[in-house]
Amino acid sequence: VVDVIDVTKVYKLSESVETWALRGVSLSVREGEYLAVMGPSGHGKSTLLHIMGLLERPSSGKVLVDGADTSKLSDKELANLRGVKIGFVFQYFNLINRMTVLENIELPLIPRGMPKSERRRLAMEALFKVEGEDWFEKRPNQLSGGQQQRVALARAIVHNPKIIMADEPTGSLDSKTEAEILGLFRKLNKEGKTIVVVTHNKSIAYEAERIVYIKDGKIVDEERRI
Amino acid sequence: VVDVIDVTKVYKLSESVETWALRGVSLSVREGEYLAVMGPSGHGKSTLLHIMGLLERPSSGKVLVDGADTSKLSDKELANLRGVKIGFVFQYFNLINRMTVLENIELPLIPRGMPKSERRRLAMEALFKVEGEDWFEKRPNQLSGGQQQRVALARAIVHNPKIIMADEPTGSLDSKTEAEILGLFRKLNKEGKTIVVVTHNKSIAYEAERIVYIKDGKIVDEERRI
Ligand SMILES: Nc1ncnc2c1ncn2[C@@H]1O[C@H](COP(=O)(O)OP(=O)(O)OP(=O)(O)O)[C@@H](O)[C@H]1O
Ligand SMILES: Nc1ncnc2c1ncn2[C@@H]1O[C@H](COP(=O)(O)OP(=O)(O)OP(=O)(O)O)[C@@H](O)[C@H]1O
Ligand SMILES: [Mg+2]
Ligand SMILES: [Mg+2]
Repeated sequence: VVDVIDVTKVYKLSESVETWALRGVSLSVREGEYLAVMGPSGHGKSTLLHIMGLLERPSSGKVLVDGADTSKLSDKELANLRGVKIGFVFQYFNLINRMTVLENIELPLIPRGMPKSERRRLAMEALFKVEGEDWFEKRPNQLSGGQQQRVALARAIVHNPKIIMADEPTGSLDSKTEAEILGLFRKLNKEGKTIVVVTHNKSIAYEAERIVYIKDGKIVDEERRI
Repeated sequence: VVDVIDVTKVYKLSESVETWALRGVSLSVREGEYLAVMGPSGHGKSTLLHIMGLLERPSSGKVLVDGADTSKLSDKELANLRGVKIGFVFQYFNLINRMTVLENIELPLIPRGMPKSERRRLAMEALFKVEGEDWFEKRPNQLSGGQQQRVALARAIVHNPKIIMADEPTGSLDSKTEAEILGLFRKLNKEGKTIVVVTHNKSIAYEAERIVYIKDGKIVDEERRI
């Protein structure tokens, strides 16, 4: 469902200084697969997930979604494609403090032109799935770290995307809450959703059917659960 | 060195809605102690650390630093006391994106009125301690999550505070980098620094000589390493 073909990503910091975040990565994610991406801090996991999630473009190489070459799409077309097919949980949530929790979760539904009441209903449903219904009128900065993380996950699933990409989705959670969120991912995967999770945590990685290891911007190893 | 006496913290969300983050917490931290605070997501750990770190005032109860009652201090005096005695690592770092990494780390030294060259030298020294010297001219948003976390730790130790308080300091780090940071905390503790760490991670908690468990805004259990 997503094919990454020989992708590099270079950040130019000044005339003479560059950071190579990805140095030639190829990876194919099948529909309905549950994939984990692991690797040391600073080695390119978030960058790879942002490129697979169509949030950033590669410096070279291609990204195909359902076989279609995304390099040919305009920024607007890319945003549309992403808005329909992908749900993204950022490493630091990216919630908007001037909106309520419910309004944050409704955001992915806005381009769909549905009535406000329907949007609110679907957003509430997503919030229930992460057990956050009590917070619907709060602002994100009135929540704890782990509570914000769960709101970010609700926002990533509200529009029922085929693919869910999550960057360290349980980093701020205690083990009981983490187990509940992993249960939610397992349920979504059983419903046929494709799940890609970046994690430092082996116990989360072992939920996946395949683990890819990144080092210095390259895939260095792969492990499949039998 | 820090005494928390029957502290509560209530957040008033509207006329009729309140959240009790802390419901009567008493805790004494001895000088040079290494204390861990654990507990489920949303149960008051960050709130307790912010109150102990003099970043927020309790709704009731007292906080004593070296025996002095902080409720009698003005906001300015509280900020001075905090700036001298405490180094704080926030759960989401609180780095300033419009300044370089080095300028971020220099911040706690500004009130000291030392020459710029001395500030830069001490900031570079702190950055070396977290192995981030290559990033000194970067902006925080040009770093990975775990790299930002290490910069936040460098900023918390640059002014050589007696007490270091860290909220989930290794949540974004892989196990090797996490072990390096825990080694740094151990070294600081051996030098006589008082360390208070909030964590969800048992292996980090077991670095400490005492673990305090928080549930629903109260201390429910305590464990001492023999
Ligand atoms: N916007 C940016 N500008 C410049 N360099 C960047 C930018 N974003 C990331 N980098 C660099 O690219 C490299 C990879 O970063 P990335 O965020 O992908 O790592 P990561 O594996 O997610 O790390 P972590 O586990 O700490 O979150 C890092 O060295 C980082 O400093
Ligand atoms: N500024 C605020 N305004 C209103 N409520 C708040 C505010 N900050 C925290 N809270 C509430 O107080 C409670 C405790 O929050 P706190 O951040 O201390 O939890 P925590 O134990 O650190 O959680 P986590 O492990 O998820 O970081 C939560 O229910 C949260 O919603
Ligand atoms: Mg990352
Ligand atoms: Mg917290």
